[in-house]
Amino acid sequence: MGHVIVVGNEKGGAGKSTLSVHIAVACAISGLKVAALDLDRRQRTFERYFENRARWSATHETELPTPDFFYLSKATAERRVDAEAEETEATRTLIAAMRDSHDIVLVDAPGADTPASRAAHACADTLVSPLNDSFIDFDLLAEIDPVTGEVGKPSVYAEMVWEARKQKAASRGKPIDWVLMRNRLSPLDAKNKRRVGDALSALAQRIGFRVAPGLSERVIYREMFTAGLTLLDLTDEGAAATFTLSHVAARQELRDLILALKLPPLGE
Amino acid sequence: MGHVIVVGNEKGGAGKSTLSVHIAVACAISGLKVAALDLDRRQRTFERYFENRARWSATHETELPTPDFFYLSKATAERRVDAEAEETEATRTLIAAMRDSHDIVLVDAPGADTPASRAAHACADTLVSPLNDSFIDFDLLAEIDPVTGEVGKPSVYAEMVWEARKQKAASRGKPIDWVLMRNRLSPLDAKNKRRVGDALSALAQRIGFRVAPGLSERVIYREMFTAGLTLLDLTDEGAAATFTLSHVAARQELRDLILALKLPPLGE
Ligand SMILES: Nc1ncnc2c1ncn2[C@@H]1O[C@H](COP(=O)(O)OP(=O)(O)OP(=O)(O)O)[C@@H](O)[C@H]1O
Ligand SMILES: Nc1ncnc2c1ncn2[C@@H]1O[C@H](COP(=O)(O)OP(=O)(O)OP(=O)(O)O)[C@@H](O)[C@H]1O
Ligand SMILES: [Mg+2]
Ligand SMILES: [Mg+2]
Repeated sequence: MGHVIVVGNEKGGAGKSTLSVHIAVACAISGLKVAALDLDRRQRTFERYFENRARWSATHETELPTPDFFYLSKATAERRVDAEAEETEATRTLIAAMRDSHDIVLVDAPGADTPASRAAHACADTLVSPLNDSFIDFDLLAEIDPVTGEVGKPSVYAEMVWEARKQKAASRGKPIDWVLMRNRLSPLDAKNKRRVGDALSALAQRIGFRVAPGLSERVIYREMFTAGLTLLDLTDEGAAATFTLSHVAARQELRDLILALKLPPLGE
Repeated sequence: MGHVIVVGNEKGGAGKSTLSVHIAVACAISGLKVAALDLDRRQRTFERYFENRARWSATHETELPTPDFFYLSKATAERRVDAEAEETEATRTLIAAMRDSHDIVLVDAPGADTPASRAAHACADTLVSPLNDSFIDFDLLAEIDPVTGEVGKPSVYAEMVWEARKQKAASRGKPIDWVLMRNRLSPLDAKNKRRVGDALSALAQRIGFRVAPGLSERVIYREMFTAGLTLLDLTDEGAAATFTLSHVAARQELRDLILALKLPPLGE
C-alpha cells in the first residue's frame, strides 16, 4: 500500500511543483516506485519537467530515475454540482489505484481551490506545504495582528486542510502528517524572516502542522527545468565542474528536507 | 473614460498582487481616482492589503491614498456553460461601470484560468504581466529548446492573451499594450538571468509584448503587508530612520516601472 504525499498550498508560486519534482526524483533515485499526478491541467509544470527529462534521456541515451505519471480524466457533467462530484470521485479512484501499484504516490496540487485538489488532500498520508517567507503567503493560513504579531483567525487554506482532515478521519484513514516548509529563503531580511518564523511556530500548535527545514532561494532549483534535470542527477563523474559551494549546500538542504518528511518507505 | 490596467499572469506567484498594490498606490498618490477589482475571490490578497491599510489609517488617524474597491457578484446558474457566461457578462459590466467613474481601473487577475480573468483581459488597455526569472514561469508563455535556446510554440498564457486581443479587436477597442515585467530579480545568477532575458527578447517580437524594467527581490515589497503600507508611503519626515540604500533603489525601480507603463492619465 503506497504512501500518499500531496504537495499542496492554495497560494500561487509557493514552490509546489519545484518541491514535487525534487521529492519525486529523490524517491526514484532511492529505488522506490513513484506514481505521479499533476493536478494543474493548464500549467502542467510537474509533467513538463519530466517531459523535458524524457527528451534529455533520449538524446543522451541515458536512463534517469523517473516517476510513472497518471492522468485524471476531465469531468463531463453539465451541471456544476455534478461535475464537481465527478471530479472528486475520479480523483479518489485514481489515487487508490496509484497506491496499489507503487511505493510512493506524489500529487502536485494546483494553486487554486478545485474539487480534485480537495479530494487529493483528503487522501494524503503526508501533506507538504511550501511557503514563501512572506506575510502575503502566511495570510492564506491565518490572520496576524500587525502590531502585536499575534496569530488570529485561520484562513482559507488552513480551513481547506481542516476539511480534508475531517474527511480522512471519517474514512478511517490515518491522520494526515502536515509538514510546512519555508521556501526561497534569502540569507538577507533577518527581521522579516524572524517574524514569519515566530508566526509559524505560534500557528503550528494551533492548527496542527510541524515545520520542516526549508529550501533557500537557489538558481540550481530552477535553472535545469528545460533539460528536466535536478541537482540530484549531477554526479561527481559527470559534472564535477558544476559543483560549487551552493550545490553542496543545496544537496544538504534537500537531504534534510526528505529526512524530515519521515517517509515510511524510506524507512525513516 | 478610465484607462484599464489588468495585472495578469496565469502562473502563480509571479507577483501580480504585489504589483497591483504598488501601481494602485502610485496612481492614487499622484491624485488619480483609482477603481480596483480583485478577481481572486479566495485569496483576496489585493483587497486584504487595503483592508490592512484601512485599519492602519484608522488606528493612526491618518488618511492614506487608497483606491475604491468594487466587487464581482458570484454566478448562480446551475449549468457550467451558463455560469461561465454569467461570470463573463458580470465582469464586462462591472469594468465598464468602473471606467465611467474613475481615471484608472486596476484589475488584479488570479493565477488561474477563469471566465472573469479572460473577460478582464479582453477589456484591458494595458496588460502588465510580471514574471519570475525562471524557465518554469517562461514555460507558460512558450516552449524553449534546451540545447539551442530557441523559442518554440506559444503556450497556455500566450494563447489566453491572444484570445483576449481578438475579443478586444472585435469589440473595436484599442489594441492591448502588453507589458512584461521581470520580478524578484536577484543580483546573483547571471547566466540564468541572461538566458531568460534572451528568451524574452526573442519571444517579444513574435507574440507582441514589450519588456519593461522590472523589480528586484526586496523585502520592502512585502514586509509591510500586515500594516497595508508600501515604500511609497514612507516619507522623509515620518520614517527617515527606515531609509536605506535598498529603499532608495526600490523607489527608483517603482518609478521606472510606472513610467514604462506609459499610462495616459499620468500624461506619459
Ligand atoms: N527554492 C527555490 N529557489 C529558486 N527558485 C525557486 C525555488 N522554489 C521555487 N522557485 C521558483 O519560483 C517559481 C514558483 O515555483 P513553483 O512553480 O514550483 O511554484 P508552485 O507553487 O508550483 O506554483 P503554482 O501555484 O503556479 O503551481 C518558479 O519560477 C520556480 O522556478
Ligand atoms: N519584488 C518582490 N520582492 C520580494 N518579494 C516579492 C516580490 N514580488 C512578489 N514577492 C513575494 O512573492 C510572493 C508572490 O507574490 P504575489 O502574491 O504578489 O504573486 P501573485 O502573482 O499575485 O500570486 P497568485 O498567483 O497567488 O495570485 C509573495 O510572498 C510576495 O510577497
Ligand atoms: Mg505548480
Ligand atoms: Mg495574487
